[in-house]
Amino acid sequence: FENKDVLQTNIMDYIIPGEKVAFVQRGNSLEHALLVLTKSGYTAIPVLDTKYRLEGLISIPMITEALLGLERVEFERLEELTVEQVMAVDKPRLTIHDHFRKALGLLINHPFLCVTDEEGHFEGILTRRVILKQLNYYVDG
Amino acid sequence: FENKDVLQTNIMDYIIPGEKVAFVQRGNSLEHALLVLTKSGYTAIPVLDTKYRLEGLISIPMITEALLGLERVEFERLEELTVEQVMAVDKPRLTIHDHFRKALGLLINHPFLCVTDEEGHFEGILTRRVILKQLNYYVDG
Ligand SMILES: Nc1ncnc2c1ncn2[C@@H]1O[C@@H]2COP(=O)(O)O[C@H]3[C@@H](O)[C@H](n4cnc5c(N)ncnc54)O[C@@H]3COP(=O)(O)O[C@H]2[C@H]1O
Ligand SMILES: Nc1ncnc2c1ncn2[C@@H]1O[C@@H]2COP(=O)(O)O[C@H]3[C@@H](O)[C@H](n4cnc5c(N)ncnc54)O[C@@H]3COP(=O)(O)O[C@H]2[C@H]1O
Repeated sequence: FENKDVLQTNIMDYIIPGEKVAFVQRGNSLEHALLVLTKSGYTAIPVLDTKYRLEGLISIPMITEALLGLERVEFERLEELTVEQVMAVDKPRLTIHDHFRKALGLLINHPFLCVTDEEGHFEGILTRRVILKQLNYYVDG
Repeated sequence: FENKDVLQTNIMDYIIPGEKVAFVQRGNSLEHALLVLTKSGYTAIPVLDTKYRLEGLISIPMITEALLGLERVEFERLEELTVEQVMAVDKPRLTIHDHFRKALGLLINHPFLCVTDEEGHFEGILTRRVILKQLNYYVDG
């Protein structure tokens, strides 16, 4: 096992490409977003603009927390709110030139990272699953 | 970096102990479960019995998928269903004697693993975050 080698791996061979990534847009209602999340089976997905640039990400907890009333989650309010009112815009991202070393450090605290080109166009995502699989292969043969 | 060393690490120093883990019981309504999930901020948590033995786990996607109608997620049905009707009982688990080698292989496909003693009593959970942190330390110093 040569640790220097695995950390210098470029991320691009391991990302889930953009066309396979479920996403929503900032203007969508939370009802639409929750339907996309439910049908895709994922708990968090990227938010893209109409030109496929990355804007942020939205998760089911962000939605349910926004609807949390005094006694229950008020799902009847799903139609009233939009993605842009609850999405996160401050998550760290990777670019197409980054390597596993940077990805691994960030994946400690984030289940996936969005990858963009230099213009901010969305390229895909790098997930914890993919890096764990590679580390498992390198460390355990 | 000595890969043999890190994989032989016993998991017990790294688990989130049971008393810090959010959980629900099989007889709870999905409404109660979704409230616990929302307040804890987690997307999936263990299901324990009244003697704190591990029964399975429940996630937000399992709940929303159970409520998915033809056109929308039917949240009004949350009170009608219980945790035991949607929870997963077949997820792999670890015991207090296991090491990182086994945990790493399983965490490729599972965000966290429940840990039990030999009698099936819940001890805590081992998360992807914890193992990524350890691997990052060993591989990158
Ligand atoms: N349909 C499916 N088939 C097989 N396994 C599934 C699955 N859905 C979820 N999982 C498993 O559950 C983990 C957590 O999924 P979650 O949706 O919370 O968290 C996901 C989700 O937020 C996002 N993600 C992954 N693939 C995506 C995609 N194609 N489109 C949008 N977001 C995606 O990246 C996070 C981490 O993904 P990761 O693969 O590391 O980890 C996944 C994977 O191990
Ligand atoms: N309150 C918080 N503070 C800081 N970071 C937070 C957080 N809530 C979530 N995260 C971050 O988001 C990741 C995914 O959380 P999720 O709830 O989907 O997935 C979680 C959740 O299903 C479960 N889990 C973690 N801690 C738990 C706890 N104390 N009780 C019950 N379940 C827990 O294990 C999964 C993986 O956890 P992991 O730590 O690897 O990964 C966590 C962590 O990196």
